[in-house]
Amino acid sequence: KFVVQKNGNEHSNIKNVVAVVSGKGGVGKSTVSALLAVALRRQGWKVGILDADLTGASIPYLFGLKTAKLGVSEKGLEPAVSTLGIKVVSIALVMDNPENAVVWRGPLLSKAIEQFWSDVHWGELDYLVVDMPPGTSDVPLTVMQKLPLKGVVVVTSPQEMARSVVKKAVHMAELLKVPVLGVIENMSYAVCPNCGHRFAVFGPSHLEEVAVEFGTPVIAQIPIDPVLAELTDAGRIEDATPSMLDNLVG
Amino acid sequence: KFVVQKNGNEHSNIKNVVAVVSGKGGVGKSTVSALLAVALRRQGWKVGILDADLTGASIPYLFGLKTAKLGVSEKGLEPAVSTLGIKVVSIALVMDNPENAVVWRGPLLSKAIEQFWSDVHWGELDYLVVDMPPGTSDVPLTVMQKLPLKGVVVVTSPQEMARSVVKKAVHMAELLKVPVLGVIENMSYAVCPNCGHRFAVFGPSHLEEVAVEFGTPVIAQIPIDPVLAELTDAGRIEDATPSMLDNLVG
Ligand SMILES: Nc1ncnc2c1ncn2[C@@H]1O[C@H](COP(=O)(O)OP(=O)(O)O)[C@@H](O)[C@H]1O
Ligand SMILES: Nc1ncnc2c1ncn2[C@@H]1O[C@H](COP(=O)(O)OP(=O)(O)O)[C@@H](O)[C@H]1O
Ligand SMILES: [Zn+2]
Repeated sequence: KFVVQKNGNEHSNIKNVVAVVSGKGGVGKSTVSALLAVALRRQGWKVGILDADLTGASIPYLFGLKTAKLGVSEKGLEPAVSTLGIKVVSIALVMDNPENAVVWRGPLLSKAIEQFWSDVHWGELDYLVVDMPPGTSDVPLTVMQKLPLKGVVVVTSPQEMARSVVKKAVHMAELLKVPVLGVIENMSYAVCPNCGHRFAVFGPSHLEEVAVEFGTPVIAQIPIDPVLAELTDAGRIEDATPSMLDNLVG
Repeated sequence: KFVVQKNGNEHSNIKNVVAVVSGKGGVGKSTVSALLAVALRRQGWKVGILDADLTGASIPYLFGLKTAKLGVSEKGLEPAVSTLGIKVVSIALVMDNPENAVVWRGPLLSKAIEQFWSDVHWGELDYLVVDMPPGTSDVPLTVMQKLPLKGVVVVTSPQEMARSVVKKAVHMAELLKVPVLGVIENMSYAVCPNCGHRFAVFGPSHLEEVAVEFGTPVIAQIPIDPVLAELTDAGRIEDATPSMLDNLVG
């Protein structure tokens, strides 16, 4: 049941596979996955991002790659490559009509991800960030079973019950026998452009208590940021400023 | 195909049925449905709210009615009644295990709503607000077909493409031969608690252009409000302040 395709494409060597999960859609998981990849790349690591999230097909768009296709070489499927050199593979890039994607059930998606794992020529990568389908149901779980994960990052929002999201993510990670590397709380606070005051827009966050209860460190708390929203809308995530990337990686 | 149960419960007389829809979950549609009901009630109208949204079972909770059940009398099913006298009926109130609700498909949900329409003793109501399942797919459409609607209210968020949401809602309303009464943009801006500055947290809203293009008035723009978030978390929506309810009703 837990068959992990440890040997990926034979021309590839991927050191760390990190899965990014969330409790539900709309908390910014894809945006945060992309920011993680950009932050790692800016530190000089070789980075890839695998988009397994069929809602919104946003990863290629975020990197300005919406018309890109996967190439083919004698070494396998060739990823699209972003301006900064991040290798991007998305389920969306192989579909003629991404709108049909939403009818893909868990098994079909996991099979596709398994295929990507063994057929994509990623080459040498220090990190592969994997943007999972939203939620903590069987769908992301079966996708994660197909990959040799180093760990799981959980994206939460103060609008939801972080405790139940983290609890389920911890449970999923235990089933997969990997650690939860930490929690990133997105849209955690706003910063007034007039006076600089930081305030919690959705009321107080109880994330610290949750982090202590489950032993999951808080990696970062990202504010609601109109500039970040503009970058995502424009497909220019690689123009993320240092302050957007701070704390995301050690 | 469009069989509308115009005659509801024989002991009831409902003047205006208003459906509330959204493009996707998480934009605050249930919160806004509840605020609409409270705003109308505060004006003195007789108000009911019918919760057809299986995600989150939030309507009873918002009104502090999470342990309420529907009663039975010789006139039909008796709604739960809120502190302010709003009659509340929710699919969640008739389920033993609301978590099973998410497997209800469109036809099962529409049948249940049709049942509620004919069996619930609403009595005399000026307004019945109906909180629809999220999205603009067949699921909310088939539910709406079962009710004699006066009109549709669309809840949007600046985080999504309002134009495509409103376009689909207008199309749904045309199929149902009812008007789109207007659009409510939720989480439209934030107000700095320090200096009072209002700012668009998700970048500029293009709602005015959308409203003009489709002839759908902008009913209101509700800010991200930590006090509102606290009220919803505490199940005390009826403590909404006048500023939260302003503009929602004429
Ligand atoms: N910190 C943030 N500040 C402002 N907007 C954000 C932020 N994070 C995400 N968004 C916006 O919120 C929306 C949802 O983000 P997305 O990453 O697609 O969520 P998910 O993958 O969880 O469904 C997008 O329009 C994105 O631009
Ligand atoms: N204007 C607002 N300000 C702050 N929090 C809000 C606002 N509107 C909704 N929320 C919060 O956002 C979350 C989602 O709202 P909900 O009404 O359940 O959305 P939907 O019905 O669209 O799924 C809830 O936790 C709610 O308290
Ligand atoms: Zn300020």
